[in-house]
Amino acid sequence: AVSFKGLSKTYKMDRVEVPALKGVSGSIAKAATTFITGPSGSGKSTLLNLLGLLDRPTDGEMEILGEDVTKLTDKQAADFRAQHIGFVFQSFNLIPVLSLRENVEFPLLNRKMSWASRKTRALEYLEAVGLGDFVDRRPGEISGGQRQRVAIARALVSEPTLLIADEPTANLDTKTSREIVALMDRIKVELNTSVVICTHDTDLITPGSAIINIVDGQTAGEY
Amino acid sequence: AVSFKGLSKTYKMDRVEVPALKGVSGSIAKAATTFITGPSGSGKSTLLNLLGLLDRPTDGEMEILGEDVTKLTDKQAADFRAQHIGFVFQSFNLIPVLSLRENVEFPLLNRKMSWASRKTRALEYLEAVGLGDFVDRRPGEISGGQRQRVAIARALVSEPTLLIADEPTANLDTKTSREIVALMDRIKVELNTSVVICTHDTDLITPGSAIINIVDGQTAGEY
Ligand SMILES: Nc1ncnc2c1ncn2[C@@H]1O[C@H](COP(=O)(O)OP(=O)(O)OP(=O)(O)O)[C@@H](O)[C@H]1O
Ligand SMILES: Nc1ncnc2c1ncn2[C@@H]1O[C@H](COP(=O)(O)OP(=O)(O)OP(=O)(O)O)[C@@H](O)[C@H]1O
Ligand SMILES: [Mg+2]
Ligand SMILES: [Mg+2]
Repeated sequence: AVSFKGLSKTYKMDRVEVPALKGVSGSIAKAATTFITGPSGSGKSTLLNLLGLLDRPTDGEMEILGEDVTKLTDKQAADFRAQHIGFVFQSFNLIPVLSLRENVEFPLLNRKMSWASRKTRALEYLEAVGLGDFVDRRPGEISGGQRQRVAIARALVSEPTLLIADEPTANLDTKTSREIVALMDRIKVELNTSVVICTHDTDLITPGSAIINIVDGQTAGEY
Repeated sequence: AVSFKGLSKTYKMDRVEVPALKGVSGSIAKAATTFITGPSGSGKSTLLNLLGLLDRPTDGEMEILGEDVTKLTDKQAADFRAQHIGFVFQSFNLIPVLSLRENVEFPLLNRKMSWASRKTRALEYLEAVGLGDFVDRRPGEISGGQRQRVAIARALVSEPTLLIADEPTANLDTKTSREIVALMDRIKVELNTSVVICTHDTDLITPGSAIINIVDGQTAGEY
């Protein structure tokens, strides 16, 4: 579903340049789950932001779902992302003034759907992550792990072709973490979604899965 | 160091009341590490906020370092907290416009210390969490796990008598997580600090430690 070659990202700051990603190559298989692992600060979120078209590489090529994305304009990239990609952010990025239901409906606003069907689908996904009783609360009125699950529901609600999850279970207990990974697995099987999960919890990695290990901005063999 | 009896917290919202904590009793031993565990949404952060004097209970009694804290005014509670307590927030709460060093110096601003010694100590603790090279960056210019470590350094810098850490390793890889817990252990031994760590990662729990398990707002036996 995704292939990338020589992908680099250097953050340019006032006085110094930070080479966060130094020429990584790899691929994400269609309708399969790929795990991204590596130490804190190694470049995982940077890679995920490039795969999710949230940022542009400094160098390198990337093809997503057959499209050469390095050639897209900002507007085309934004449209492509809205169409095909669901992203769970490491810091959730929920909108504080909207209810959980409104937060999860958000990605559906630019789709040809009735108001009623958007609401139904948002409730369905909040239910799927165990938050059916909290739909009218705001992000500030729930727990850390509950906020994490709202971010997950929001990424799934548009039933994306490519799901990118940056440490989606960091704030969850073991039982809930397994339920979340099982949910993403079901989505993969039922909707042919390609799933990318970045995690520090090696117990979550299903045996036989593809693993991309990032150390100091480069791909490295597995531990 | 801390003992509490019948501690309750009900969040009052427009139309509904949420009994997040329903009469919990227990204690935190001096110069020892106590772990707080339990499922997502069970009431752990709520309990930690009460122990850290960040919030008031709806009912119950609590004594911290010999002081009956339920009798304190808001101003007295804030002073007590600044004097004795260090808190690592589940969502970090860093100040985006300040550098990492300024963020970590912040708790020292109301202390009788020279500008130079505050700076030295902030750098010392940033070094201790592996961020010595990043001191002039801002929170938005580092990784998620690096932000988590800044929050930890900031909680330790005032060398508190009571350290409360709400899921301090959620965004850290295994190796870095162990270094952080070892650092908190050293602080406990060298400074007689009483340490409370809330975590979903049961591998971090040192054998023989005290564990308070919270399920659905009440203390429950260990798994
Ligand atoms: N400000 C609030 N208003 C209303 N309800 C709240 C508020 N904050 C938390 N809650 C609710 O209180 C319960 C306990 O929340 P708490 O944050 O203590 O859970 P937790 O054990 O820390 O969970 P997690 O492991 O997900 O961080 C949850 O059901 C949550 O939805
Ligand atoms: N906006 C930025 N400006 C400058 N440097 C940055 C910026 N964002 C990240 N970095 C740096 O780039 C490197 C990689 O960051 P990244 O967020 O990709 O790490 P990560 O692997 O996701 O880490 P973690 O596991 O802690 O989340 C880090 O050293 C970080 O400090
Ligand atoms: Mg990251
Ligand atoms: Mg919590």
